[in-house]
Amino acid sequence: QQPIIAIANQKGGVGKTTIAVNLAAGMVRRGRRVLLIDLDIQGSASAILGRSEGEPDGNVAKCLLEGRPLSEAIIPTAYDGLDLAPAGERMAIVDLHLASALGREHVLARAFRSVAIADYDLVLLDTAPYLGLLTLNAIVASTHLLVPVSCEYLPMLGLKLLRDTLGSVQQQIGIDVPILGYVLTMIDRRERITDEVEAMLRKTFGNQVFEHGIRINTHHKASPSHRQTIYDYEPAGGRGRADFERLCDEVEVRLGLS
Amino acid sequence: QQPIIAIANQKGGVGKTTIAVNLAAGMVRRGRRVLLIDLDIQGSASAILGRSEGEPDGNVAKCLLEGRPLSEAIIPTAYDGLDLAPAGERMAIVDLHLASALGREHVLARAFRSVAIADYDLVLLDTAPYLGLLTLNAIVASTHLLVPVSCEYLPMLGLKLLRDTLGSVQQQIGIDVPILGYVLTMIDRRERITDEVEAMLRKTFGNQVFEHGIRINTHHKASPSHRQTIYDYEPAGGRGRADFERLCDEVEVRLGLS
Ligand SMILES: Nc1ncnc2c1ncn2[C@@H]1O[C@H](COP(=O)(O)OP(=O)(O)OP(=O)(O)O)[C@@H](O)[C@H]1O
Ligand SMILES: Nc1ncnc2c1ncn2[C@@H]1O[C@H](COP(=O)(O)OP(=O)(O)OP(=O)(O)O)[C@@H](O)[C@H]1O
Ligand SMILES: [Mg+2]
Ligand SMILES: [Mg+2]
Repeated sequence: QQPIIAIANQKGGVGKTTIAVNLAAGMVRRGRRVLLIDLDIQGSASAILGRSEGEPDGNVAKCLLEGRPLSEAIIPTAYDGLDLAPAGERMAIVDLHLASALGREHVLARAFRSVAIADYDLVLLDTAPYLGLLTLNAIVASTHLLVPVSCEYLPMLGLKLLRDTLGSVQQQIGIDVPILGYVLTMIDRRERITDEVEAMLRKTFGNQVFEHGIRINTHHKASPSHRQTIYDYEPAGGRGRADFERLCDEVEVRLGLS
Repeated sequence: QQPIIAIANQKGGVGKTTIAVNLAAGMVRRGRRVLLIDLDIQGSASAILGRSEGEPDGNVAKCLLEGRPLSEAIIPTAYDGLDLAPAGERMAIVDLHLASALGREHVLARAFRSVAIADYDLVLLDTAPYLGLLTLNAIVASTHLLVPVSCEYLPMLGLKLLRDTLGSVQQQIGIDVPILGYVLTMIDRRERITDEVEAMLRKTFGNQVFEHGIRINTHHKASPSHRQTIYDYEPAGGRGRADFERLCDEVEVRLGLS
């Protein structure tokens, strides 16, 4: 089975979507076929990579609400080898809808068993900043978790809640999803809090913290408005591209991919 | 009735908690009695203003789950005149619990009718980055909405979803909560995207956009780790304090308070 990585942290604005989109682009540039599934009601990843006009016929919300195969939600993107399953506007009611489903934490995992995702080397799940049923479904359906943490105090605090939730998923549902690692984001060495947070993180989680992170970079703020990944927005040799090349390297090592 | 302001934007990390905590502190310094209610499962506001050791006996989750009066959740803070209703660890299950309540969008509004909040001049609600039932309850229970928007592209996109949700609340529940205004946050004039986002926002929402916003400021990243508001963390004359003084001025004008 291919790796299915859920990019999750219920703290808002830590860089989940930025990592999901650019990691996907980096892996595609290495010749891998990647599927990015947008499970956030905001549809940030869909806004960057999806079609600019109108809602696509198929989307994740429609498949989950109407029990349709996930393959109907998958569309190509401007990047060869990178496909997207966009969120869909009705995503806001999916959580409530899942609440009454049988085996409600496994709805997404069941949808994955269909042929839809077999063709991909890697599947990435972008999740909402909320540990509701849909994000729990993403955790249960994934093989690994990647946890972005921005170099600030409040995001650090949120990690306890995430770990407690993973503990309940293990105890009550019997699924133990390994953490691929914690990735530091918005690293700004001019600020003392960056070094403090990094030191705390490495002390608490040891080598579960990725060696390299993503530096603060205005290109990451601007590239989404051009519907581009960092690889298209920045010229060769840019800092953002370098950060994501290193991230791809380390993800490959941790997954045991060559 | 006193103003009840819900600080809401389902986009994560735009500065909701930072505004909730420091606006509360600024208003208390003007002699107003303020209650801050933490409705975010992350409990960021509770982490800054609440007791450092252990979970308080009463909290919002407990009151909503067990039907207890909200007054049991209210605790004093280190700031005279500022009380807090902390979130509570069981907040994560409140959304699912609300799903089966009668009049489920009005549970919080009903809890407010008890004597608990009558003693305050101003009530602030910090909400989660998610438009689930609890945040809908906050919107329905409030008299005004304050919407922080950080100067980036993806947060701008999220505004459409928020306005669509407010439209549904009006049509389906019959409650029309006025927007007190949109507040620009993390303003960094060195970045071109700041001017672009501000121009787009003012063009779209006109004078619903506050004249002054909150500038990017490392003190806002650090003050939460010291469990302090910006007024304690920064010396007199600091930029953060100046920004919140102007914000308090403009909130008072828009509420018609003298
Ligand atoms: N390294 C970076 N440097 C500067 N800005 C960044 C960086 N990474 C992300 N951003 C910007 O910060 C904002 C938050 O990032 P992003 O939307 O990826 O976070 P998120 O965790 O997906 O948010 P949400 O919790 O709302 O889903 C975005 O506007 C993004 O463009
Ligand atoms: N003006 C600012 N300058 C610099 N950093 C800021 C500013 N305002 C907030 N921050 C920092 O940015 C991060 C996000 O802010 P905050 O937690 O207040 O946002 P939020 O919208 O409440 O997030 P969530 O969606 O997770 O509830 C925090 O670490 C905070 O300390
Ligand atoms: Mg996101
Ligand atoms: Mg918050």
